[in-house]
Amino acid sequence: LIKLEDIHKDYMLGKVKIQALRGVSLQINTGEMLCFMGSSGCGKSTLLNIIGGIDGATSGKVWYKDQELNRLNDKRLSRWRNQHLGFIFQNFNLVPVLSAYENVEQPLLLGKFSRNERKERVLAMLELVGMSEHIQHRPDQLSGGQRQRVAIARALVTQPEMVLADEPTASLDSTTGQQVLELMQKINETLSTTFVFSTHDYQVTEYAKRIVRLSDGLIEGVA
Amino acid sequence: LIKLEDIHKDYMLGKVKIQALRGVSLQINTGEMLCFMGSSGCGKSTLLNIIGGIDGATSGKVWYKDQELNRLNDKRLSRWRNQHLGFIFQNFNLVPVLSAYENVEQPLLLGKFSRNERKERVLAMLELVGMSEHIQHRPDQLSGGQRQRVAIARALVTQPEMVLADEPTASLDSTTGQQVLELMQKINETLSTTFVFSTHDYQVTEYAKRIVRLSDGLIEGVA
Ligand SMILES: Nc1ncnc2c1ncn2[C@@H]1O[C@H](COP(=O)(O)OP(=O)(O)OP(=O)(O)O)[C@@H](O)[C@H]1O
Ligand SMILES: Nc1ncnc2c1ncn2[C@@H]1O[C@H](COP(=O)(O)OP(=O)(O)OP(=O)(O)O)[C@@H](O)[C@H]1O
Ligand SMILES: [Mg+2]
Ligand SMILES: [Mg+2]
Repeated sequence: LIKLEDIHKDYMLGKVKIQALRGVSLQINTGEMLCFMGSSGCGKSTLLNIIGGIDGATSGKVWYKDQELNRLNDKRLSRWRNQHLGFIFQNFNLVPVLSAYENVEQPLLLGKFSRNERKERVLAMLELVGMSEHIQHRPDQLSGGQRQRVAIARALVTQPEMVLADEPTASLDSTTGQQVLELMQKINETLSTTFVFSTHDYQVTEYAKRIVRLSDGLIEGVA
Repeated sequence: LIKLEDIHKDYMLGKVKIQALRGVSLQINTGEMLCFMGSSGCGKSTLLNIIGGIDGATSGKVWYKDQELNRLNDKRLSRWRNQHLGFIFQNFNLVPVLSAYENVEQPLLLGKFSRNERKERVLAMLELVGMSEHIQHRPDQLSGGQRQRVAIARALVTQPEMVLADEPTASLDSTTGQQVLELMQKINETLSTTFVFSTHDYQVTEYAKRIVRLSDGLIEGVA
């Protein structure tokens, strides 16, 4: 589904160059549940952003099926993301002025869903992440873990082909975390959705069987 | 050091009343390392904000030594916080336009430190949390765990009497998390600093021996 060839990502900070990724090659197959692990600052979020076309690589190629992502212009890239991808950001990235309901509905507004279909999907997904009692809350009226669950619901509501989840359980207690992982596993089994996680939480590795360890911008080993 | 008497905290959401805390009484002694645990949405952050005078309770009293916090006006409350408290927020709350160095220096600017003293303390604290190579970075140029470590350094740099840490290891891998907890334990042993954590991470409970479980805005039991 996804193939990365020798990906490098540099950030310039004044005159200093930060090499966030220093040559990552990887293949991800349809229906896999895979997770990246590694210390804080090793490049997990950077790698997820490049797989999802949110950030461009400094060098190297990103293939989605037989399409090279780097060749798409911004407009086609964001349409590709809306049609194929669900993204759960490390800091959730919810729209502050919209309610939980409106935040989850947002990606559906770009697709071809009727108002009733949207309502059905949004309410069902908020129920599945345990947030039915908070649909009118805005992000600043929610706890950290509640915001994270709204971000998860938003990524899953379009039933995307692939979900990129950056530390999806970081703000959740282990029971709520397990509830969310069970939901993702079920979606993976019924819809063959591909999941790529980044995590520090060992509970995630009970669901994402393939672990890719990153260290200082390089893949350490594949378990 | 801190005494809470029958604390209630309600949030109004339109016509709906959310009871975040429903009668919490608690005493915290000088030099303790204590942590709140409980599911997402049970009231941990709300309780920490009330202990730290960041939020007011709807009813009930908060005592710091023999001073009732609710009686202080905003100006005296924020001066009390700057002189006695270090706060690590769940979403870090770093100032986006300032570098890591400037963010950590901020609380010292309100105190009586010379420029050299400030520089010494800021660099020492950033070194202790493993962030010496990122002092010029702004928050949007840092990884999630790197931002969290800058927030931790900022809370400790004034050597406060009490540190309130809301999920301080949520974005850290276990090695980096342990490094930070070791640092806090050392500060607790050398300076008798009181630490109050909220966490979902069992590693924290190896350091914060007293666990107070919250459930739906009430204390469940004291371990
Ligand atoms: N500003 C607000 N307005 C309305 N409701 C709020 C507000 N802040 C918090 N709440 C509600 O109060 C309850 C407790 O929130 P709190 O942030 O204290 O939970 P928490 O235990 O810290 O959860 P988490 O582990 O997810 O961070 C939640 O149900 C939340 O929706
Ligand atoms: N916009 C940026 N500008 C400069 N440097 C950056 C930028 N974004 C990330 N970096 C640097 O690139 C490196 C990798 O960052 P990344 O966010 O991918 O790490 P991570 O593995 O996700 O860490 P964490 O577990 O803390 O979230 C870090 O050292 C970080 O400082
Ligand atoms: Mg990250
Ligand atoms: Mg919280």
